Formats: sequence, structure tokens, C-alpha cells
Amino acid sequence: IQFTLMVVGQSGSGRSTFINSLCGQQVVEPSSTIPLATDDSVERDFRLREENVELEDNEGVKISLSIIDTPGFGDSLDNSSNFNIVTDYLKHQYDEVLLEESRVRRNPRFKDSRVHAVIYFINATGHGLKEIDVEMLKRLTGLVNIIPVISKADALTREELALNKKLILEDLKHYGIEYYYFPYDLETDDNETVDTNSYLRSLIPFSVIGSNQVFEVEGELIRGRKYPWGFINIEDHELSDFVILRNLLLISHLQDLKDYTHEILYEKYRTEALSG
Amino acid sequence: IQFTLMVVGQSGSGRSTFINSLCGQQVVEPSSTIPLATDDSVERDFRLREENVELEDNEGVKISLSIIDTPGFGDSLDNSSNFNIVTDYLKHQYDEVLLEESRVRRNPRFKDSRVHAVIYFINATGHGLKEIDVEMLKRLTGLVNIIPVISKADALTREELALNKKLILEDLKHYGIEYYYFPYDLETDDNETVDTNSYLRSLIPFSVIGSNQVFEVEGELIRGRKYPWGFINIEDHELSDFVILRNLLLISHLQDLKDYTHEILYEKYRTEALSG
Ligand SMILES: Nc1nc2c(ncn2[C@@H]2O[C@H](COP(=O)(O)OP(=O)(O)O)[C@@H](O)[C@H]2O)c(=O)[nH]1
Ligand SMILES: Nc1nc2c(ncn2[C@@H]2O[C@H](COP(=O)(O)OP(=O)(O)O)[C@@H](O)[C@H]2O)c(=O)[nH]1
Repeated sequence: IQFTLMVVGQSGSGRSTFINSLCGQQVVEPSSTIPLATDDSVERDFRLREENVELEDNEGVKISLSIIDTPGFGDSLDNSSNFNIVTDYLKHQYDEVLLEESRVRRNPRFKDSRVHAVIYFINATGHGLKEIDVEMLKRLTGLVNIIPVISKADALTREELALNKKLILEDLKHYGIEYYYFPYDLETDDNETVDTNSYLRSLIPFSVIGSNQVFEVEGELIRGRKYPWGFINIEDHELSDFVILRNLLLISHLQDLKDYTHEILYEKYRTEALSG
Repeated sequence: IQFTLMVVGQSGSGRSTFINSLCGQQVVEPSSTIPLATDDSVERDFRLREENVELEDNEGVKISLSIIDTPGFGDSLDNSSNFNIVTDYLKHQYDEVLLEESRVRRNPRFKDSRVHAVIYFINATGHGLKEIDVEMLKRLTGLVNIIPVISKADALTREELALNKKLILEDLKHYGIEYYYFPYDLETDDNETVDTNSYLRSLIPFSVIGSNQVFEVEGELIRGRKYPWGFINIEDHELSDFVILRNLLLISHLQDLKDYTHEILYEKYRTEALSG
């Protein structure tokens, strides 16, 4: 199965670590090698970066995962040019499909690179969304499935996590940001689907803790963060929504996200492109 | 004694919490009430805010502390106008003293509002300094005592803390940022002064953990952060440099910072201003 994710967030928000944790392997080098802007340039180069991983789940199902990363996002003094780089990329993948669909002779080796979900990393500030987040999310709305995520959830006490989730959700709604809302149909879906989707909806924004370090704890290998005051297993679902997020992305909602992208978001883009 | 600090850092970096922790009392409201930019404005208002606190140390010495806070710093899409607001304020206080010094009839109620140190809050990203930090720090260099601080040190494992200190220090030196370097004279200062100052110099940037919550632990009131995986006492000097920083600011180096401001930094400003 092919699946494409984009991970958007500012430097240091934990994107690379999240990608490695998601895939259970070192996909991205800890990005401490990003060069700093030279003294006389106001704008640092913001470029997209792609990684490809082959994953296999417990039942032997193989997933060919493409991940688009955004090192340098929001790093400049003036970040207004960052947004187009992201949206142009997303639209370009739609344009490629549009073009391919209109060909008389199809290209048998055509690669569908449409992004099925954007994992949007939000820093918890205690003040809701920052302006750069609002502006980027507005431009992503209606273009791609948005999954808002609070990074570094281990820097938050339980009350701070609840407060930040509440403030961010309020801002998302206030600014009309259309995040993926795990749609279900009370009439046609079974109880389990309805329950699962309404539960997932209630968690938004998802809290995430990531780690590049694996520890041996009582004979088991555990990906975690070791502090002088305690140890955190990133797969402990009481401490973050990481496992829930990974499961929905790679198992339970992978096909839903692809279908929504193709049947709703791409269709909308196609209609506007062909009529406009 | 009168002492003026400025705390510079982006929203959510923990400035208000640090100020409250430093003063041992609620000086600043947790700033979750900062309004978000309206949809059509690209620039949010960045304004300085002043708080005044009366502190008394163990020996009954009273300190009249002024704190200039920077809510909204770095919050806009384009932050290049933020820097002037900060530097204009600092220069204005020097101008006021310059003016007062040149008066024939002194104003007996003249209030010297020069800033004796800027506590500069740096977010630990694993990639050294961000562009906004480099640009602001360059403009503060030679104008005011700079004390670089890593905020939220409890979000860092011990290795991450060491790495971030190293990367930030390298960037500070690379960009020629003149932070307060705890000067000592091997010839005239006693051993203790030399040892203390070289030790403090070795800690830069200082790591800080702040908290607005006080807990009762075995009959004692402890300011700390309570996580499901452990409890952090912000005054535990093994976990952060908070206590060391507080002591140098309010006790051991208060007068040094004032003297350096008046005898070196203000003198330099005065010379440049009077010579043209
Ligand atoms: N506290 C905490 N730190 C994290 C977490 N994930 C990553 N980090 C640290 O944050 C820093 C930046 O992470 P990185 O993945 O390189 O961020 P990126 O620049 O967004 O790709 C590194 O020092 C990571 O170890 C997390 O979940 N919690
Ligand atoms: N993990 C951690 N969180 C902190 C620390 N200091 C403050 N915070 C939290 O960070 C958020 C923003 O803090 P605040 O002081 O309002 O930041 P300001 O916007 O810079 O004034 C609040 O939720 C604080 O509880 C700290 O040392 N460690």
C-alpha cells in the first residue's frame, strides 16, 4: 500500500524525532545539521525534503510510506514566502494527477504523489495558535487532510496539556481551520466505527512525545526519554496520543485518509481547476 | 537598592513564569490572555510591559526591582520591527540620564531607568540560535548586559541540555554576541571571585525551569512542576541553573551588573552620542 504524509512544523518542534518514532527506525538524521542563515541574508532557504520508508505491520501488510519534511519552516525573520512553497507542492501533486487523468495514453509508471495527510506540529505556548500557524493552516484548509498535533507533550503537566488542547481547538474553530474530523454516518456506520471516530475527534489536537533513543527495560526494548526525575515510554497511552495517532495513520484510518483525499479534496480541486 | 531587568523572549517561552519564580510571588498573570492577531493584520502589536516588585532578602536588604517584559515578541509573520522597539527603549533610558547629567539644575526626583541586564530566553531546538535570536542579540550587543538563558530545561534530557548549551554558545561566539562574561582580574581579584566568575562563565547559557505552582512536600513549600512520571523542584541546582541565576542577579552580581552598565556600556553610549 502506498501512503504519503507531510510533517509541517518549525525547527526544533520534534518533527524528525516523530518521523523516526512513527517508523520505528532512523529515517531522518537528528536535524542538528541545518546550517544557520548567513549574516547578510534575511531569508533562509526553506526547502521540502522527502524520505521513503518500507514498513511492515504485524500481519505482514507492507506500506510504502513517503514522508515530506519541512526543515527551516518558520525560521526566517519574514516567513510569508514559506506558505506558498508548501501549498504549491500540494497543488502540484493534484495537477500531475489531473494531467495524467486527461491523457489518452496513460503512463503505466505514473506515481501518485498526492499527500494524504499533513501532520501539523504546534508548539504549546499556553496562548493557543501563533500567527504563523493560523496563516499556514488557513492555506491548508480544503486542500489536504490536516491533523493538528501538540509536540513535546512531556514538557506539559496534565493541566497544561488540557489547557493547551482547549485553547488550540478554540483557535482552530475560530479561524475556520478544517482539520480532518474523522467523519462518520450515524445511519450507515456500525457502532464501533461511530465510537472510534467520535473518540478520535475528541482528542484533537493529538499530543505527541517522540524519541530517538531506545532503552532496555526488563528485557524489552522501549523507545523513551530518560530524565533524572523519571522515565517516559513514548508508547504509554496515558502520557500521550502517540500510539493512537500512529495506529490511525498506519492502520485504521490509512484508507479513509486516502479516500477522503481522492474523493473529496482532489475532486474539489479538479472542479475548481476545470471550471476556473 | 534599585535594579532593572528586561526579560526578552517569544510568547510561551516561559518569561512570565520565570519572573514569578524569580520574585517568589505572582508578579505577572500567566499570560494566556494575550489576544491573537485579527485576521487582516499581519503585524501584532508588540509592546513592552513593566512590573515593579519590592523584594527583601534574608538579611533584610530591600531591592526595588523593575522588570520590563516583552509579550508578543517574535509573534508576527514579519518580526523585523520588533528589534527597534527593544533597542529604542534601552537607548531612551541612556538618553534620559545623558540629559539629566547635562542639566545645570538637577531634578531631585529623577528616576534612573537604565536596564542593568537583559535575560534573553532561548528555546532549545537542538539547532543552536534561530535567526530572530541572532538578529536581536546582535542589536543588544554593546548596548546592555546580555544574560542568555535556555528556557524550559525540564523538556531536555541531560545530553540534550549539554548539546544545546554547546550549540548555542558556539553560535553566540560565531556571531560576535557580547554576553555578560563575568569579568575578573587575575591580578587584583581574590581567589574566590576568580573561581566564582569563571564558574559562572562556564555555565552560559544558563538553564532555567520556572513554575507558578507551589506544592507542600514534607512540610515544606516547594515551587515545582508535577508530572505523572516525576516531580521537579525548580530550586534543585542539579536540575537547572535557576538558583545560581537568581543569586547572581539579586545578590552576588547585582552591583557588578549596575557598575558595568554605568561605567562601561553607558560611557560608550555617551561617548558615541557626544562625539557625533
Ligand atoms: N521534550 C521533548 N523533546 C523532544 C521531543 N521530540 C524531539 N525532542 C527534542 O527536540 C529537539 C529537536 O528535535 P527534532 O526532531 O530534530 O526537531 P525538528 O527540527 O522539528 O526536526 C531534539 O533535541 C529532540 O531530542 C519530545 O517529544 N519531547
Ligand atoms: N516545561 C516547562 N514549561 C514551562 C516552564 N515555564 C513556563 N512553562 C509553561 O509554558 C507556558 C507559557 O509560559 P509563560 O510564562 O506564560 O510564557 P511567556 O509567554 O513567555 O510569558 C505555560 O503553560 C507555563 O506553565 C518551564 O520551566 N518548563
